[in-house]
Amino acid sequence: MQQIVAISNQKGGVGKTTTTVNLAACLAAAGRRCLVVDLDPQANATRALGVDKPADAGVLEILQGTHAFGALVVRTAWERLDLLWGGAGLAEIERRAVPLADRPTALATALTAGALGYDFVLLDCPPSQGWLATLALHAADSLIVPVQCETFALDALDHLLATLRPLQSERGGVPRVRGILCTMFDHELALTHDLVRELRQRHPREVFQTVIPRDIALCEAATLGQSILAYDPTSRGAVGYVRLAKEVLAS
Amino acid sequence: MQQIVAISNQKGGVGKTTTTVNLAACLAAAGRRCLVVDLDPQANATRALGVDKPADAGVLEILQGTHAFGALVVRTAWERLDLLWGGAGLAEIERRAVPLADRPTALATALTAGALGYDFVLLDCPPSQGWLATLALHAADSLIVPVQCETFALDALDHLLATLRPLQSERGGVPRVRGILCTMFDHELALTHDLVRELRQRHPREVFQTVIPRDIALCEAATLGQSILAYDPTSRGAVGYVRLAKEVLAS
Ligand SMILES: Nc1ncnc2c1ncn2[C@@H]1O[C@H](COP(=O)(O)OP(=O)(O)OP(=O)(O)O)[C@@H](O)[C@H]1O
Ligand SMILES: Nc1ncnc2c1ncn2[C@@H]1O[C@H](COP(=O)(O)OP(=O)(O)OP(=O)(O)O)[C@@H](O)[C@H]1O
Ligand SMILES: [Mg+2]
Ligand SMILES: [Mg+2]
Repeated sequence: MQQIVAISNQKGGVGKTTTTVNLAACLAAAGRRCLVVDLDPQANATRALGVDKPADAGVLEILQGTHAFGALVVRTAWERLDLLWGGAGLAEIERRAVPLADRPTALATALTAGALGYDFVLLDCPPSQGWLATLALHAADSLIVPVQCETFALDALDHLLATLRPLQSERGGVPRVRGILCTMFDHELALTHDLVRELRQRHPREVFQTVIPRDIALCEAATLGQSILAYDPTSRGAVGYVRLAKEVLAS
Repeated sequence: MQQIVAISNQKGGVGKTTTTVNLAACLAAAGRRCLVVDLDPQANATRALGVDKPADAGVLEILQGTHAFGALVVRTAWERLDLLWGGAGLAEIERRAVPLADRPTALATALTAGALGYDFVLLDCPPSQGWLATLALHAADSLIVPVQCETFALDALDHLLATLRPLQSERGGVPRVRGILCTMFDHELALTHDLVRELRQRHPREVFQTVIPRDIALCEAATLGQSILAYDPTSRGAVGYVRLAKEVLAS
């Protein structure tokens, strides 16, 4: 049963890309066929998976109907882990605000046709609520929301959940929030402990048991274009994402 | 001579809001009249300045012509530090991708008329290159680019500078990059030291001498809706932003 999961939070720098890439790597290592779809014009997930110069065409061209899905998906260096990037044109389109998302289900349609055979499709979302995020929310069955437990975290989460509700009514309860993930957890900070506690009180069913600790290995791995499993499988970051993958597989 | 400075970087979570709010506070403390314009639909700068429930109308209504600039600017709790927020409607507009920025100079025009009397107008930009960022780039004389020296930092910067060049040609060299600011500097991380060094080599004239250290006091201050000067003027974060203000005033 294929699962299309959007890794989503309009707040910037909370670990969406780090979570997409490393959760995908851990699911692939556990035997699941994974496709990462990089919906961010900044293409951080593409770089973090070591894909250096993809062809110019990507999701954008698939949505515009000029290229076929299968022609643009690339294998990464790891088994069962493939990537489809947004396309070089995405950044320019975002600037001109020409959304081509008068068809918000365009990505959903493309995935239905093109992404057969994957157990998991993970959508790395940009930090905004614009048209790219809308495409993701119309394509996903569920959401994982990374939350960095520092300032503004709870506001951003409330805002996301408020945005989600009308869409869920329209789409019959979909996408459901599969889980809220505490990321970059710094155990030395009192503020962080307070926020995690508050988060678990407000959303007892959604907050993952797994918490991803702050771990420089996660930055280093991405800089080298490797998943954390490839870079340092004994690091605290790797342990965290392996645990998350287990929790996701069990849910 | 009024200065309109956009605090801008399409990468998320690099310290744009923290820099806007605290640089404004330090400039105000140094006797300059400052206006913070919060262009992010998530209104983090508004919250970080302790402005709890502004009237629904904001920048959006000024651009739509339904409200006057002067009617919507609010005083903060600190002398010479005022705020104009984006407006409650901004988040919804971003979702519907109805940019109303077929007039990219709309904000520039509004500021020319409405922001007389301020020495500094600081524009807190959202983490995207969509229409809100475009409005900011057409309104600003200069840019401060906060850069968190971790993964993807240099890519994001190159991308921003590449975007800027055609606009600078069109606008006669404006906005110029007034400075690149290393934020959330964690002296324990080798990766960070390498990136800062690389940054200074690539952009010797633009990188500020001041580096803002990682300091939990900056998060705590924002959570309480206070500038770092009000919350903890002896903190390393406060010392950093005071130094930055001096560098900005001298440049
Ligand atoms: N657990 C962690 N420990 C240390 N650093 C981390 C961790 N998770 C992410 N990072 C680093 O923090 C920065 C932001 O993470 P990331 O790019 O994954 O966030 P994002 O939400 O995708 O950002 P954006 O909103 O710009 O897309 C990156 O430099 C990343 O390497
Ligand atoms: N020097 C610092 N030390 C510690 N924490 C910091 C520092 N600067 C910013 N932060 C914290 O890091 C997080 C991101 O900072 P901030 O919101 O200013 O970034 P941003 O670029 O405005 O994010 P966005 O792209 O979402 O607008 C916030 O929780 C903030 O309190
Ligand atoms: Mg990302
Ligand atoms: Mg911000």
